[in-house]
Amino acid sequence: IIKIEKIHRYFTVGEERVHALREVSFQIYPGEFVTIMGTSGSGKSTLLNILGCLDAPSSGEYLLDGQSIRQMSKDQRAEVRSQKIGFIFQSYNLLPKTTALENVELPLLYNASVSAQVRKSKALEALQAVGLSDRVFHKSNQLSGGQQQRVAIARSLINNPIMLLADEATGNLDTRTSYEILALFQRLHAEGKTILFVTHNPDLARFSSRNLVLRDGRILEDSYNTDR
Amino acid sequence: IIKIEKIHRYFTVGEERVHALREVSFQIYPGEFVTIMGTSGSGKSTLLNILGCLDAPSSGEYLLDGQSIRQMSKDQRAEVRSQKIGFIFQSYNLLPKTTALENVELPLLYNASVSAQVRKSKALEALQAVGLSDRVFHKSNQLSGGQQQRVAIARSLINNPIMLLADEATGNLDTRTSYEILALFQRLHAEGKTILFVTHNPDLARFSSRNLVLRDGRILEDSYNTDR
Ligand SMILES: Nc1ncnc2c1ncn2[C@@H]1O[C@H](COP(=O)(O)OP(=O)(O)OP(=O)(O)O)[C@@H](O)[C@H]1O
Ligand SMILES: Nc1ncnc2c1ncn2[C@@H]1O[C@H](COP(=O)(O)OP(=O)(O)OP(=O)(O)O)[C@@H](O)[C@H]1O
Ligand SMILES: [Mg+2]
Ligand SMILES: [Mg+2]
Repeated sequence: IIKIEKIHRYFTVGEERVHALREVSFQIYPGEFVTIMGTSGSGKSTLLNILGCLDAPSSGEYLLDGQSIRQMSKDQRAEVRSQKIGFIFQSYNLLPKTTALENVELPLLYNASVSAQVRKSKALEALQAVGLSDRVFHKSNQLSGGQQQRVAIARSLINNPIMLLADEATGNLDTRTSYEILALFQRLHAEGKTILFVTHNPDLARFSSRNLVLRDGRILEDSYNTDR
Repeated sequence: IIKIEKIHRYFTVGEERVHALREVSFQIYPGEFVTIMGTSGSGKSTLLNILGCLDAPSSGEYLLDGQSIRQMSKDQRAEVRSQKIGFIFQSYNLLPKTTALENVELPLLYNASVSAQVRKSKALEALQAVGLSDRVFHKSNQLSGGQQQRVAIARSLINNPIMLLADEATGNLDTRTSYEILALFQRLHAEGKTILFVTHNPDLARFSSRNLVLRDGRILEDSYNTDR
């Protein structure tokens, strides 16, 4: 489903070039559950942003479902994102003065094929799945850090994407809530979704079928969990 | 150094009252290293905001160094904060289009007793202590999540506070970087600072002299680590 080849991504800061990703190549097959780990600054978010069509590589090829993302227009990329990809940002990116319910409904707001009633019930369902049924009318600034993180998770599920990209989706959750979220992801995986899960928690990495480790913008390790 | 008695804190959302803290009472002695744990939404950030003089309780007393915070004016509270408390926010609160260096210098910007040169060298020292010497001129949006978290940590140290309040200061850091930050906190503790460290990571809780556990706004557990 994903094929990336020799992806480079650098940023320019003043006179310096920061190489966030250096010749990264791999393939992800439909239905895989892949955890991505690596030290702070190793390139995980940069990689996920490229895979999520939110950022373009400096060079290299990205094929999603056989389609070249590089050759797409900005509008085509936005369409791919809204139809195929659910993204959970490391910093959530919730709308500030907006309720949890409205934040979760957002991806379906301009979808003409979904009525307001269906949109609302899907959003309530997603909020229940992350344990926030009693917080639906709280605005983003009236939620705890972990509750905000879970709103971001619920929002990523609402348009029923085939692929979920999660950038540290449990970084602000206690152990028990983290495992509840992991169990949710395992259910989604069992339903056939492809999941890429960036995490700093090595315990969570045991639950995936495959582990990628980044270091200084390169793939240090790409291994399959043989007991899964 | 800290004495809180029967602290209540509720928020009003629509017609509902959310009891974030319910009759919380404890004392913290100078030089203690206390970890605070609890499930998402249990009241940890609310408690830390009150202890950091950023929020006032709905009722109850808070004495810091023998002074009643409730009876202080807004200006007096701001003075206590800038002189005695270093705060690391769960969502960092960095200035967006501003470099790491400028963000760390901020608490000393209006301190007439510190020259621009001393301020800059202190900021560079703090950034080195968190491993970001090579990122000082990056703006906040040019940093990874864990790098932003570490800028927030460096900023909290620069005015040499006697008390550090850290709200999930390692939530976005990989294991090795987390332990580097923990070692930094242990050095600061050895220098005599009082540290309150909210964390979701039970492994880190072993490094403190005392553990508080919150649940539904109450203290569930208050225990001393006998092997430390
Ligand atoms: N401004 C607010 N208005 C209304 N409710 C609030 C507000 N701030 C916090 N709450 C509620 O108070 C409770 C405690 O919030 P708090 O942020 O202290 O939790 P926490 O323990 O820090 O959680 P986390 O581990 O997820 O960061 C939560 O249930 C939250 O929804
Ligand atoms: N917009 C940008 N401009 C300049 N440098 C950047 C930019 N975004 C990221 N970087 C740099 O690229 C490197 C990789 O960043 P990235 O956010 O991908 O790391 P990460 O692996 O997600 O880290 P973390 O675990 O801390 O979130 C970092 O060293 C960072 O400083
Ligand atoms: Mg990141
Ligand atoms: Mg919190």
